[in-house]
Amino acid sequence: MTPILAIANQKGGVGKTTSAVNLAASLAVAEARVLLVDLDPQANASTAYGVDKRSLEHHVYDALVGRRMLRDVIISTEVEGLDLAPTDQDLVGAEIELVSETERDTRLRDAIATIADDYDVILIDCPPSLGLLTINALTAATGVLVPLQCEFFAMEGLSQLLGTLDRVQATRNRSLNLMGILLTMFDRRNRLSFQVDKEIRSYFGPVVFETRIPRNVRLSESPSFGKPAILYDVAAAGTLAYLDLAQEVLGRLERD
Amino acid sequence: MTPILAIANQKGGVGKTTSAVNLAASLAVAEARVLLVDLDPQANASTAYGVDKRSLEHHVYDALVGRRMLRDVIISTEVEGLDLAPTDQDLVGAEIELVSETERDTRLRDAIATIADDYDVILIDCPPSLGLLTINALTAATGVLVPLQCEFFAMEGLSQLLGTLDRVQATRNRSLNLMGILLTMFDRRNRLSFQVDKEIRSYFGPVVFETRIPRNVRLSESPSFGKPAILYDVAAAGTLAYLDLAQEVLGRLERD
Ligand SMILES: Nc1ncnc2c1ncn2[C@@H]1O[C@H](COP(=O)(O)OP(=O)(O)OP(=O)(O)O)[C@@H](O)[C@H]1O
Ligand SMILES: Nc1ncnc2c1ncn2[C@@H]1O[C@H](COP(=O)(O)OP(=O)(O)OP(=O)(O)O)[C@@H](O)[C@H]1O
Ligand SMILES: [Mg+2]
Ligand SMILES: [Mg+2]
Repeated sequence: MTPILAIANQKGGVGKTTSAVNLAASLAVAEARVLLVDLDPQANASTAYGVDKRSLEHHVYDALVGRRMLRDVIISTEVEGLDLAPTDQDLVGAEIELVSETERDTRLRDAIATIADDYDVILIDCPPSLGLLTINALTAATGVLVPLQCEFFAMEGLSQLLGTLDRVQATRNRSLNLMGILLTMFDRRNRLSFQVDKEIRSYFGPVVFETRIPRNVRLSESPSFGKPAILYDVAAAGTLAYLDLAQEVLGRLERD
Repeated sequence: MTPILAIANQKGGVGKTTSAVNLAASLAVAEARVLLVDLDPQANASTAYGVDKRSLEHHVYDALVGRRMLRDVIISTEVEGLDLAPTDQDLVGAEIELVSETERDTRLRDAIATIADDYDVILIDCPPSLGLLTINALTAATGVLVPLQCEFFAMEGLSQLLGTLDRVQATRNRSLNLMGILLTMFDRRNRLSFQVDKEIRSYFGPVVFETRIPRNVRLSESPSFGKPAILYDVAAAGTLAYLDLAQEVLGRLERD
């Protein structure tokens, strides 16, 4: 069964897209066949791979509402071994359109099932909410990777997120597990970063990835060139951290 | 007519809550009678004022679904002249519960109308999405203040947000205007910050506030003490920037 990882956290701006984009590229560099699904109407993951949203004929929305097969939406990227299911802003409409439909929660799971065997790992970038799109991702996923910014508000939202994971696991997807919590934007100059690190590790233990993503401007510059960090600045601290994370993720996938 | 400002941007983590919380306090310090409405199910604005969500008997959700008058939900804060309409996580349910109701977009507008005369300014902290809660805020508002992080992804989302403002103005709320764009988390050490500043000001001109909010750790520490920055560290760069912003906002309100 191909592992499907939802990169999720309803708190905004914690590094979901940056993690999805750079982990996907790092896994592909480690020889895995990877698919990245952009499930956020902001379409930041699509932009990060240089996709011109106006030029897309079909995208994730068409696969969710059943107009297209997911296979017909998928495109290749500059990174060997990495495919992308891009999105555009129309995806905002899916939340309202699917609410009264049957099987509204399992649309993505069924769409991904048609192509899962073509890949070794599938990643899903989620929007900053616990609405229908994120519920679709959690219902389709085998595991959840939770990026956590080293900030006070980000910690506040964790219990709400973990409560939602429990509910989805109990009612829609028994095999869903918390694959790991990833500390992001860790800033050595900032006492708060060390406090969050200490508190989260003492509370969650080994669920927290050893890899910590440092605050690194190269990670926020690379999307403007339509490239993941590994193609923009291979020696940057942020790039190396995501390469380390890919190794840790592969280790956890083998263990499970 | 009491000015009602929606602090909105669907991009996550751009400083909506930090701006709502600290602008509200700064306006109150400038002798305005202020109400802050927390319309985000994350309830970060409520936390920033030390509200214990478990102790709330009623909150914004009750006023939106018509179970309570907004007046019965409002509490005072440590800041003289500033009241708060707090929320808790149940607000997540409002998006799903209201979708099939009549007048789902005007619930907040009608609730605020019952208490507007008690205040000189009303601020609404919005969640990171363009769903029903944000549409309610834009329908109730007289103006929108858009916090914009000095980052590439944040700029990307601006056209989507401005498109939504136009649609709400055309179909639900003719008097809605873009009160201003506020540059947040400006980091002097980071070239990207200067690029975003230059690009946004040349494109949007005087709509962009002269006040720029610097990246300042005191702004991210103060919520963990349940206080706005002005009660936590009155001389911090972030605190002073929001005091400047309050003066600029008052100037724009007088002009209109
Ligand atoms: N480690 C990092 N160092 C520096 N900047 C970062 C880092 N990670 C992310 N960023 C920047 O911070 C901002 C927020 O990150 P990102 O957009 O990935 O978060 P998100 O959780 O996907 O946001 P949203 O909730 O809007 O989907 C972006 O501008 C991004 O470029
Ligand atoms: N000027 C600043 N300097 C330093 N940190 C800041 C600044 N503004 C906000 N922050 C911190 O950045 C994070 C994001 O800010 P905030 O939560 O206010 O954004 P938001 O747009 O309300 O997020 P969401 O989309 O989740 O509602 C928070 O942890 C906050 O403390
Ligand atoms: Mg994102
Ligand atoms: Mg917020």
